[in-house]
Amino acid sequence: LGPVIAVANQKGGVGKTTTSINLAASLATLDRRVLLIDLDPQGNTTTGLGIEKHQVDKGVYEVLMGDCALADALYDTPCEGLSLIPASMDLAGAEVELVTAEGREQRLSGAFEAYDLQPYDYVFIDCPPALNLLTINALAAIDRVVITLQTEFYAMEGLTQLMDTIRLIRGRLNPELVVDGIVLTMVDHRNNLSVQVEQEVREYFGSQVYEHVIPRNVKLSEAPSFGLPVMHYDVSCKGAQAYLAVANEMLEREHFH
Amino acid sequence: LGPVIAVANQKGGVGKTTTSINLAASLATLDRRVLLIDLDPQGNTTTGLGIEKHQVDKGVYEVLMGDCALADALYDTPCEGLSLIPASMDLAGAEVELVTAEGREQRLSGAFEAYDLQPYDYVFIDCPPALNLLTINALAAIDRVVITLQTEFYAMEGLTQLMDTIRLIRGRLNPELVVDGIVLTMVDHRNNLSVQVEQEVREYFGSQVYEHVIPRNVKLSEAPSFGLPVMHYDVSCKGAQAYLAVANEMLEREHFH
Ligand SMILES: Nc1ncnc2c1ncn2[C@@H]1O[C@H](COP(=O)(O)OP(=O)(O)OP(=O)(O)O)[C@@H](O)[C@H]1O
Ligand SMILES: Nc1ncnc2c1ncn2[C@@H]1O[C@H](COP(=O)(O)OP(=O)(O)OP(=O)(O)O)[C@@H](O)[C@H]1O
Ligand SMILES: [Mg+2]
Ligand SMILES: [Mg+2]
Repeated sequence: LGPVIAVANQKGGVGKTTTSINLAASLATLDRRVLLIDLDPQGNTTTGLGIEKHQVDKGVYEVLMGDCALADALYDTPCEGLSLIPASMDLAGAEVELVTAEGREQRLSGAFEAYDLQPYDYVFIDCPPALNLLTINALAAIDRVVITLQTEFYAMEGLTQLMDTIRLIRGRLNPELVVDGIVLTMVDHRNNLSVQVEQEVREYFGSQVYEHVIPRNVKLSEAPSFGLPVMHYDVSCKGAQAYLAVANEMLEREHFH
Repeated sequence: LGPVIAVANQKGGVGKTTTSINLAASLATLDRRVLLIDLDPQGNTTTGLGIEKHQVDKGVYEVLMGDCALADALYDTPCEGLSLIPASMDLAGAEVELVTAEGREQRLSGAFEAYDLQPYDYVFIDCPPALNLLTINALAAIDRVVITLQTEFYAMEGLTQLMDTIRLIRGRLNPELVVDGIVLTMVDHRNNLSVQVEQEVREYFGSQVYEHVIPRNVKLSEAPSFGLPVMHYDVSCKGAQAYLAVANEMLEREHFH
């Protein structure tokens, strides 16, 4: 089984869903077999791939509650080589239900152990904008975490809290957990603040920051309204090219790790 | 006591904090006495007004846990007429602690009853990006809710879930709760998707949508790095003018309700 990777950051609106869909789809375009899991009750990854949340009867909620195995919750997507475990409407209640559940932080890792994820070269998990039990379930179950960082002042602020939480989970639940890297999103080189934040992040985090960045590109926000990853909507646009470059960089970085 | 207003939307990064700070500060500039409460563990409202989260010893967490009264958690801000009840680092643990607490959904409304909010014409609450117990505490304690909506595809998706939750809280916890209005944020009239989303929202929600919109304006994202509301950073910029216009519209709308 290839690496299991969460895309996380408790700051809202920083490109977690856009990165989950388009990085997963880029790797599928590069002939990898990829599984994507929507762990956010908003269900944007599910809708962004053209699946109607209300019509999902077996999704990640049922997996977390032990009502079905991962294998029973697989959906096809418009992208060849990419399968999805969607969010259903019930996921909105999962957080409160998990607090008093047995092994509440390791329900997802338990589901992974019970299921042979063998067919996949990569598994991605889109996380909600919170350091809550859903995100902790993801951090406890994965090998690597990709942090999406919008080049804005508020986005920098939450980074320390996120890194502290990752260290905490590594110590208590998942000793293998490493930071895969930081992907800068919605970068606009005409905007001084964006340039300044990028410089500070690169100075502070060095080679943990992906060289390729994701520029602000309207095609990225149009594609989900058609239920398509961006390379199936407009492969020549800057957004699609950027995610393909980040996917290739991820493959190269693995080579040297 | 004037109206208590929450700024809410579980979708992340849609301008809740930016609207909480700048709408509250605009009303203070218009000679109202305003209290702002930071109910988001990220503490962006606290930082955006120049207060260091780590140095807060009595904030909204202590109020929710009954360790201190609202009056003990008041901080001054750079804006005359605007006081803040900040988020402290402990707020990150509040969600899990509240689940098993007595009267977990009405801790904030209880604190309001115990404290004479008399000195304030307006109270604003900045909510986290989730329909969790912190947001439910806000919805149970307020008179009105302002929904900030980014003109993007994903932002539309969460609106039904939010309206359903508001209806649920009105039925169970707070019969007075009304939607004050929808404020459109980060609007860019050169971008077709933004124009299209605005049109759809106005068709669907009619007069519930504020006439004045908040345009995308880099000064709005620069101001918090100086700990200032935008009208104290650059009063002539489009962002400052837009929030003053929305504040004035809020005053007019009250007149007719
Ligand atoms: N590079 C980009 N260029 C332009 N728009 C983008 C880009 N990346 C994301 N967006 C848009 O910005 C908004 C926020 O992105 P997205 O929803 O992926 O963030 P998120 O971190 O998953 O948000 P949440 O915290 O709510 O889960 C969306 O409307 C998305 O379409
Ligand atoms: N009108 C605007 N023009 C330009 N930038 C904006 C505007 N409004 C907000 N921003 C920036 O966009 C980002 C998201 O805004 P903000 O943090 O206020 O959203 P939020 O809904 O409070 O996010 P969260 O869900 O994480 O609490 C911030 O970096 C902010 O500075
Ligand atoms: Mg998302
Ligand atoms: Mg906020």
